[in-house]
Amino acid sequence: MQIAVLGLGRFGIQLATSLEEEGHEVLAIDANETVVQNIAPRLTKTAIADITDEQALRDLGVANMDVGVVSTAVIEANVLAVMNLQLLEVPTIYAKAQSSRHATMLSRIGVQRVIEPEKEGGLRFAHLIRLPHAKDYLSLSRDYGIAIYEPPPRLYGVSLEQLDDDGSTRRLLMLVRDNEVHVNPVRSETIKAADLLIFAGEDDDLTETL
Amino acid sequence: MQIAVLGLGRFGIQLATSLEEEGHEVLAIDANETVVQNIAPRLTKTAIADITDEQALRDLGVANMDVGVVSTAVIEANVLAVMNLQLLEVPTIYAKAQSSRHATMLSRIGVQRVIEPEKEGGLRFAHLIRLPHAKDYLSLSRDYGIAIYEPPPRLYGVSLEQLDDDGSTRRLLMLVRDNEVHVNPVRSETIKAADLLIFAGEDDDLTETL
Ligand SMILES: Nc1ncnc2c1ncn2[C@@H]1O[C@H](COP(=O)(O)OP(=O)(O)OP(=O)(O)O)[C@@H](O)[C@H]1O
Ligand SMILES: Nc1ncnc2c1ncn2[C@@H]1O[C@H](COP(=O)(O)OP(=O)(O)OP(=O)(O)O)[C@@H](O)[C@H]1O
Repeated sequence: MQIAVLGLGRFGIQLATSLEEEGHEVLAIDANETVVQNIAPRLTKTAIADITDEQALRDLGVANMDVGVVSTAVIEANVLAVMNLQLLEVPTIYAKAQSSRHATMLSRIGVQRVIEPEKEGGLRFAHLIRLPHAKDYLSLSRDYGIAIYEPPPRLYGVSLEQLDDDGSTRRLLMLVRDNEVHVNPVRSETIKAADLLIFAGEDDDLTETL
Repeated sequence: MQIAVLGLGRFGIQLATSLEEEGHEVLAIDANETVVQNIAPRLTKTAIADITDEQALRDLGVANMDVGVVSTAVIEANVLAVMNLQLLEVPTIYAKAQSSRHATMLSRIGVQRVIEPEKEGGLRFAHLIRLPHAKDYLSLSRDYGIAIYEPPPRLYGVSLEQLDDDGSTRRLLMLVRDNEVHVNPVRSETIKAADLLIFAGEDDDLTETL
């Protein structure tokens, strides 16, 4: 896909570099020359432009792109940039919001996905705080989720079946070893350092010590 | 747990409110009076203080807390606040970083977990961009993940077994309906609006249209 990233704060920079690593064609735009110079070595196509300037975006070929992501925080520039993408008829438009009010406004003007990384990070970390060995967490419902665990050293060499607990909703879904994912791993398998254990369960059960 | 949140930006505010909703005792601190006044109605314990002032934190009882989270962006205040938490012997210290260099610095001075919400959000959204119906995504390895799908209307009434594809690594792990999670759901079950489908698979297979 051809994707324009408008605004290169921390979110925009990570998004642009990850998308390019995944094989997409990325055009990364920012008005700040220093910002663009710093990231230019890591990206194929960058440009210094004001994203509130429709003609500037047109000159850069943004009208031909599949997706536009507006990733500046400043509300006025952000909303004007969204409107420019619509004028350029970019079919898919996503934007970062800096508050719930801003998020609602963006949805109303037709942004298909609104991202609030700080808010989502705060929600996710509130779950992670209760899971000392968890590396990451995905919420599935109000009180149920998936947690990725790095096993503590005392579990090395312990078999997976010793982790099972019939009284608990916690279930081992997968084992990740050497970047390979094993779904419903064999219970006699023993845990190694650098393994990742993927559990699903009610949040309270996920907090149980392994 | 008793948790002190130092710095009430978007991340800190969401973290403090989510932790309190989960039943923890939260003390939310910021130097900016307006910020604290705005959030005070939503939280039990808030305080106006400079987190770089060790005595101020001591007076607030932070030394008795289980966890301290430093969630300001400004590097100097952030690092000084971490050091204060260490002087107050708070056993578990987490902090938000605003760059990889800042993150490395924090790990070196003993912060047990470093959070970079904008960077993590950028990584996650780079995956989500390729998954039009996905609501959220969790990366398990370099090219394998778990995606939460909201089924499009054309799938309402379709049975789950029609989603299976033996040529693909994509597998349906769970169905979420009415806030209840069903692991390995019965394949004859039919999809309803408001269901969530939880798939695991290689990223390329997750992009296949349902
Ligand atoms: N009109 C504009 N045209 C182009 N770039 C812009 C414009 N307005 C702001 N930017 C750029 O957007 C970038 C990100 O904006 P800002 O720093 O406000 O967001 P942020 O919320 O701090 O980002 P993040 O949280 O992702 O780090 C900055 O590099 C800035 O130069
Ligand atoms: N020394 C300090 N003592 C107390 N609070 C502080 C101090 N320094 C900064 N803060 C507070 O930290 C809060 C968040 O800081 P800042 O806005 O720099 O972070 P941010 O990265 O924009 O946050 P977010 O991305 O989570 O919205 C602000 O409300 C600010 O008042």
